[in-house]
Amino acid sequence: LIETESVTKIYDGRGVVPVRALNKVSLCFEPGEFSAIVGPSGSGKTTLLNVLGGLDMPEEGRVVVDGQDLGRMKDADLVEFRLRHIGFIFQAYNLIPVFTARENVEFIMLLQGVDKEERRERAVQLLKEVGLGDRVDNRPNQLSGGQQQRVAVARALASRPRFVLADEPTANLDSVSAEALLDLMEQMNEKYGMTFIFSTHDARVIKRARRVITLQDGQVKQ
Amino acid sequence: LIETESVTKIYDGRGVVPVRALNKVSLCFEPGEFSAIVGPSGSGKTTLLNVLGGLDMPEEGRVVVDGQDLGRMKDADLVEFRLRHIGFIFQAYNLIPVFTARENVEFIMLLQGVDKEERRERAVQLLKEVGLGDRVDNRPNQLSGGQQQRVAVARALASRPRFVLADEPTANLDSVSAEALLDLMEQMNEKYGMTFIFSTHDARVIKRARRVITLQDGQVKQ
Ligand SMILES: Nc1ncnc2c1ncn2[C@@H]1O[C@H](COP(=O)(O)OP(=O)(O)OP(=O)(O)O)[C@@H](O)[C@H]1O
Ligand SMILES: Nc1ncnc2c1ncn2[C@@H]1O[C@H](COP(=O)(O)OP(=O)(O)OP(=O)(O)O)[C@@H](O)[C@H]1O
Ligand SMILES: [Mg+2]
Ligand SMILES: [Mg+2]
Repeated sequence: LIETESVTKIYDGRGVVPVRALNKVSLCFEPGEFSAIVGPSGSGKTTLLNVLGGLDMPEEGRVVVDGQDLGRMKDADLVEFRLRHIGFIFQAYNLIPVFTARENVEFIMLLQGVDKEERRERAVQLLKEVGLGDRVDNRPNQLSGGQQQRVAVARALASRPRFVLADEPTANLDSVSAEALLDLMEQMNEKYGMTFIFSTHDARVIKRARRVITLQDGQVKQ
Repeated sequence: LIETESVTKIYDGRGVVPVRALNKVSLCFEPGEFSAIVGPSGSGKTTLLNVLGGLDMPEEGRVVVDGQDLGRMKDADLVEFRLRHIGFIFQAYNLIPVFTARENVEFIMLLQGVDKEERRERAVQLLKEVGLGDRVDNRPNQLSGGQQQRVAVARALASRPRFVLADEPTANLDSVSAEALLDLMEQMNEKYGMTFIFSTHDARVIKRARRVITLQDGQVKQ
């Protein structure tokens, strides 16, 4: 279960007008959901995902994941919790430039203590599934935009987290690649019960989502 | 006139299999075109745009822009030529992190020697047109993904180049923002005769293109 209880997030920079990125957002997600958060550019989708994943703390309200209030956890426990339970696909990918595609995908499993053979097999398997089986030894700057995006997807899925927070995972993909990715995610949702929460503008993703949540100016539109 | 004559681009990294990103590509674009290059992720779209804009040199063949063979120009002349004539919207935006949105948009005009008042007016005007009129003093890390993308678009258009090479300019935009951007580009195409060459997966862009060129595995599919 993931819940946000009346969450408000305000960005207050020096010399610029404060931005209310989320305004009293209350949502709950059940185990095994396959849901899309949609809304205009700037409406708060990335901020919502960041708050759900404990990457950002709200100014008001709280976020509860599996009974744990993320705002009350010690830093070290929050890091451990994210490592064990949450897979994140970033809008800008955030790949490690000095690692190859395979090393990027293995990295989280390494931190989780997964054994070496198992890590390598899973990484190569997932990279094959996203169509990059022949590019595993390339670094990010040797890959196209959409290829980098697929490495970011493989990395989040390889650690088999309980919750996947996917920020625009298909933005740079052609339809064939996007549909293949969605097939893979649906399979993992069914086979492992992984909960998928997408932030997206992509009609192809929205079409597959079992539930669609609309954000506008930081608020949920019912 | 922009032409590629039997252009081949090969990436030859250490320890990895060479990749033929473009294979004998011959294309020509007339002044005032509004054309889209489409194709699967990894098919060579970004590479083609980089070669058209003189950001990357082919291993075989040549690129001729307005009668100038880009491969035979001295570095300093090529830099000047790009500054004067080519506007580039990068797939990963490449905004300057320490500059505000307005400063990012003004930067190219500054290099071109446009006067201070004129630069500021054009920058603010263009940022308004892409829906960021109230965010001109924010830096990129204070903006959403789609907002950063729109700053990158405004920057390329503000200098009113003769050719705009736009690499997936709508990937992170909702439909309202994407359509508004396409309206703006169509207006500049008609009003100033600017040539637009898009690399895209986006059906909304393809729908508006007057010509569509398909790439697959680095080759043009006729
Ligand atoms: N520096 C490099 N070293 C090795 N291969 C590269 C390099 N840069 C690009 N490539 C490869 O060249 C091919 C074409 O890349 P390009 O970026 O042009 O594709 P694209 O059509 O823009 O893809 P996308 O839609 O994913 O952005 C890809 O297979 C890519 O991995
Ligand atoms: N560090 C920050 N400082 C100020 N404002 C910020 C900051 N980070 C985000 N914002 C603002 O918060 C609002 C919501 O941002 P968010 O990234 O969640 O939008 P989004 O829905 O993901 O947009 P997109 O579809 O363009 O990715 C935007 O107006 C954005 O500019
Ligand atoms: Mg976002
Ligand atoms: Mg590309």
